[in-house]
Amino acid sequence: MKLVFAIVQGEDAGQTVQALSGAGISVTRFASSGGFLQQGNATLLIGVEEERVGLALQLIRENCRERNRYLTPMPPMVEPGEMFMPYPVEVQVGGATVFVINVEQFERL
Amino acid sequence: MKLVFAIVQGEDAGQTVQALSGAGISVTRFASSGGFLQQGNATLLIGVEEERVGLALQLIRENCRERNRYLTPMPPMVEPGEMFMPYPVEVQVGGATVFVINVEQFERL
Amino acid sequence: MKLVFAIVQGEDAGQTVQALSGAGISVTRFASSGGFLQQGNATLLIGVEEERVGLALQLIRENCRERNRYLTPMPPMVEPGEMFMPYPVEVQVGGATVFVINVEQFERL
Ligand SMILES: Nc1ncnc2c1ncn2[C@@H]1O[C@@H]2COP(=O)(O)O[C@H]3[C@@H](O)[C@H](n4cnc5c(N)ncnc54)O[C@@H]3COP(=O)(O)O[C@H]2[C@H]1O
Ligand SMILES: Nc1ncnc2c1ncn2[C@@H]1O[C@@H]2COP(=O)(O)O[C@H]3[C@@H](O)[C@H](n4cnc5c(N)ncnc54)O[C@@H]3COP(=O)(O)O[C@H]2[C@H]1O
Ligand SMILES: Nc1ncnc2c1ncn2[C@@H]1O[C@@H]2COP(=O)(O)O[C@H]3[C@@H](O)[C@H](n4cnc5c(N)ncnc54)O[C@@H]3COP(=O)(O)O[C@H]2[C@H]1O
Repeated sequence: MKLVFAIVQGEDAGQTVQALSGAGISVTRFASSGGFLQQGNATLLIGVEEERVGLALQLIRENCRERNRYLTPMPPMVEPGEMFMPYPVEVQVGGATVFVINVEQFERL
Repeated sequence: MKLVFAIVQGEDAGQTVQALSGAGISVTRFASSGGFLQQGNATLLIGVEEERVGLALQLIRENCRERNRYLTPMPPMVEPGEMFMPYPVEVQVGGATVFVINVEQFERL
Repeated sequence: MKLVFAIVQGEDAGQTVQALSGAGISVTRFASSGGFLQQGNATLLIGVEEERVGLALQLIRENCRERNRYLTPMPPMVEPGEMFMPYPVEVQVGGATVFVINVEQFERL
């Protein structure tokens, strides 16, 4: 048994969960947020047999896509009379960031 | 040190946390939701010495119970004039789903 | 690649995330709550190369501090006419509780 942590964008979480459930792969979902953009995203916790990890990753890849997000930089301290026009900076956010961890013991209690 | 992830039903989370705390086992609790039923549940993160993992699992087993939940199927596309009476489908949800993982390093900073 | 779980106090979470991002260490943040005090805290999930785990722990140590919290004990069942004046009990809460776990596979999908 392996435990997969997949951090995905909020827009892709619903369909990714459905694709996994449809293939009989159980998922638990958490609301989370990214450290850099300080925007909400979703983290999926997936316990799956070793021989089905490949299928789980494939379903995540097929249901998550890259997007451009905008980060509005914090205005610096401006002198009176000066104008600060923050231009939003475009940041590319990937489809999914995935960590696979070994499970020593799995129980249904 | 081992890290235990226990996904439990919301109704059982409070008393399970109290039972663990009462035995001196620390717990951190997260709101989560199940992928299949799309209903809220709770995930407990428990860092515990290897020789007390058995006690933690026993306290989880004693405080979490199986329940029947109802899933109302999504109505299919119906033709005009047709009626769709979704009968809720009964789904059994277990007491707790538990993953035990090895911890390489533990620090109190 | 290692996965670091750091449970920190809510007041320290923002600056800890910024310190990590500033050092180019990515972080995902979750709202969580402590089992004993039943008060909100924050859990940081940090995937980081093995040789930078030390830097991540140092930044956590520098940005999280110990605080005293007050736990108001639950009033016992009092007899009519008896008064129960709960004295809040002072509890010391540490800066951060940190678990480091080995990652078998890391993917950006
Ligand atoms: N210090 C920095 N300087 C410049 N650009 C930076 C940066 N940190 C992040 N970025 C960029 O911003 C995007 C959003 O990062 P955020 O931390 O909000 O949201 C992240 C975070 O929540 C999570 N994540 C990614 N790598 C992680 C890791 N190693 N550990 C924990 N969470 C991670 O996945 C989300 C998307 O990450 P992704 O890499 O696709 O996309 C990232 C990356 O392209
Ligand atoms: N391997 C795993 N990895 C990550 N999280 C896991 C997991 N196994 C269980 N969980 C978590 O525990 C909850 C209860 O699972 P349980 O198997 O007792 O009870 C399940 C099971 O009896 C049934 N079920 C789940 N997936 C199904 C499927 N594809 N087909 C038919 N029944 C399903 O529905 C109940 C509720 O499932 P739901 O997903 O809403 O909620 C799940 C999910 O949040
Ligand atoms: N092994 C572990 N596994 C999972 N999560 C862990 C953990 N150790 C600590 N945590 C998390 O970190 C928070 C702060 O723990 P700390 O030990 O600094 O500070 C603790 C500790 O000083 C004290 N405490 C905890 N359990 C106790 C108990 N059974 N008896 C007496 N004092 C307790 O109360 C403070 C707040 O505890 P609380 O549970 O509300 O909140 C905890 C919990 O959310």
